[in-house]
Amino acid sequence: MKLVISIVNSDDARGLLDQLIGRGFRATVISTTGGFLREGNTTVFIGTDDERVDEVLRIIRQSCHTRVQYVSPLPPIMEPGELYTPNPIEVQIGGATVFVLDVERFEHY
Amino acid sequence: MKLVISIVNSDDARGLLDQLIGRGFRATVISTTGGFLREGNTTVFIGTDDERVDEVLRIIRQSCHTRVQYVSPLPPIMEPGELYTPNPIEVQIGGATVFVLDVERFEHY
Amino acid sequence: MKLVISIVNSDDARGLLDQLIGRGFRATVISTTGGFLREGNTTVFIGTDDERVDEVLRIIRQSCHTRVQYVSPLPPIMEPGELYTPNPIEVQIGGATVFVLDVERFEHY
Ligand SMILES: Nc1ncnc2c1ncn2[C@@H]1O[C@@H]2COP(=O)(O)O[C@H]3[C@@H](O)[C@H](n4cnc5c(N)ncnc54)O[C@@H]3COP(=O)(O)O[C@H]2[C@H]1O
Ligand SMILES: Nc1ncnc2c1ncn2[C@@H]1O[C@@H]2COP(=O)(O)O[C@H]3[C@@H](O)[C@H](n4cnc5c(N)ncnc54)O[C@@H]3COP(=O)(O)O[C@H]2[C@H]1O
Ligand SMILES: Nc1ncnc2c1ncn2[C@@H]1O[C@@H]2COP(=O)(O)O[C@H]3[C@@H](O)[C@H](n4cnc5c(N)ncnc54)O[C@@H]3COP(=O)(O)O[C@H]2[C@H]1O
Repeated sequence: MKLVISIVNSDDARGLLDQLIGRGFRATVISTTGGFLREGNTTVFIGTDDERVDEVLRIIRQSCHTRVQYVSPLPPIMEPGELYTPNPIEVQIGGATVFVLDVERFEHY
Repeated sequence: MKLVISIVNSDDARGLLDQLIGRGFRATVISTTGGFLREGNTTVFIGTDDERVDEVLRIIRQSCHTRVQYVSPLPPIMEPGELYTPNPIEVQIGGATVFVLDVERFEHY
Repeated sequence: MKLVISIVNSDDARGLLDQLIGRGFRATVISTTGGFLREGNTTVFIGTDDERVDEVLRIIRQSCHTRVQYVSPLPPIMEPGELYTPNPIEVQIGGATVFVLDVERFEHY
């Protein structure tokens, strides 16, 4: 048994879940926040048999789309009178970041 | 050290926590959502010594009760004038779904 | 690859994230609740290379400060006319509780 933990863009979460559930996978969904952009995203936990992990990863890869987002960096601490003109930086947001962890024991009561 | 991750019905969470805390276990609680029913449930993280895992599992099994829930499937996309009469489906919701993961290193600062 | 799961006081979360992000670490943040105090706290997931785990732990230890909190125990069930004068108990809240888990497979799509 493996636990697949996937952090995805919230816009992709619904489509991802439809695909996973449609193929009989079970999933638990958490509303999370990205440490860098401080924006909401979605973390999905999928516990599945070892032999179905590749299929879960394929579904995630196909359901989640990389995108570019523009971010204004936070202004630095400034002296009075100083001007600050931020240059937006381009950040590539991955379709998904996925961790596969081994499950030592699985119980369903 | 093991990390026990248990997904339970939110109605059972308070009783489960009372039992765990009463026996000296520590727990962290997350409000989560089921991928299938899209309803709120509760995920509990319990880090504990290897020798206390069986006790944690017993407490979870005893605190969480299977139940049957009736779900109306989502209506399909329909043409104008079509009628849709959903037949509720019976879904058995487990008392708990539990993953036990090995913890390589534990620190408490 | 390791997954560092750190439960910290919400007051320390912002400073912790600034330190982690400033050094190029990636993090995902979850609003969680302590099982004992039933108060909000913050859980941070940091996936990182094996060789950078010590640095992550050092950052967590330095960013998170132990503190003492006073808690009024819940009143017991009482007979009419009984008086209850709670003695606040002192609870030491750790700077951080950290679990390091092995990641069998990591993918970034
Ligand atoms: N310290 C840093 N310095 C410079 N750029 C940084 C950075 N941290 C993140 N970024 C960039 O900003 C994007 C959004 O990161 P955020 O932390 O908001 O949101 C992240 C985070 O919530 C999660 N994530 C990614 N890698 C992670 C990891 N190793 N551990 C925990 N969470 C991770 O997935 C979301 C998307 O990450 P992704 O890598 O695709 O995309 C990242 C990356 O392109
Ligand atoms: N392997 C796993 N990985 C991650 N999380 C897991 C999991 N197994 C269970 N869970 C979590 O536990 C909740 C209860 O699952 P249970 O299997 O008892 O009860 C399930 C099951 O009887 C049924 N179900 C779930 N997924 C299904 C699917 N793909 N096809 C058919 N029935 C499904 O609906 C009930 C409620 O499911 P829901 O997703 O709303 O809520 C699930 C989900 O949040
Ligand atoms: N092994 C573990 N597994 C999962 N999560 C863990 C954990 N150890 C700590 N945590 C998380 O970290 C928070 C702070 O725990 P700490 O042990 O520093 O500080 C704790 C500890 O001093 C005390 N405490 C917790 N559980 C207790 C219990 N069963 N009996 C007596 N004191 C307890 O109350 C403080 C606040 O606890 P709270 O549960 O509200 O919040 C906890 C919990 O959310």
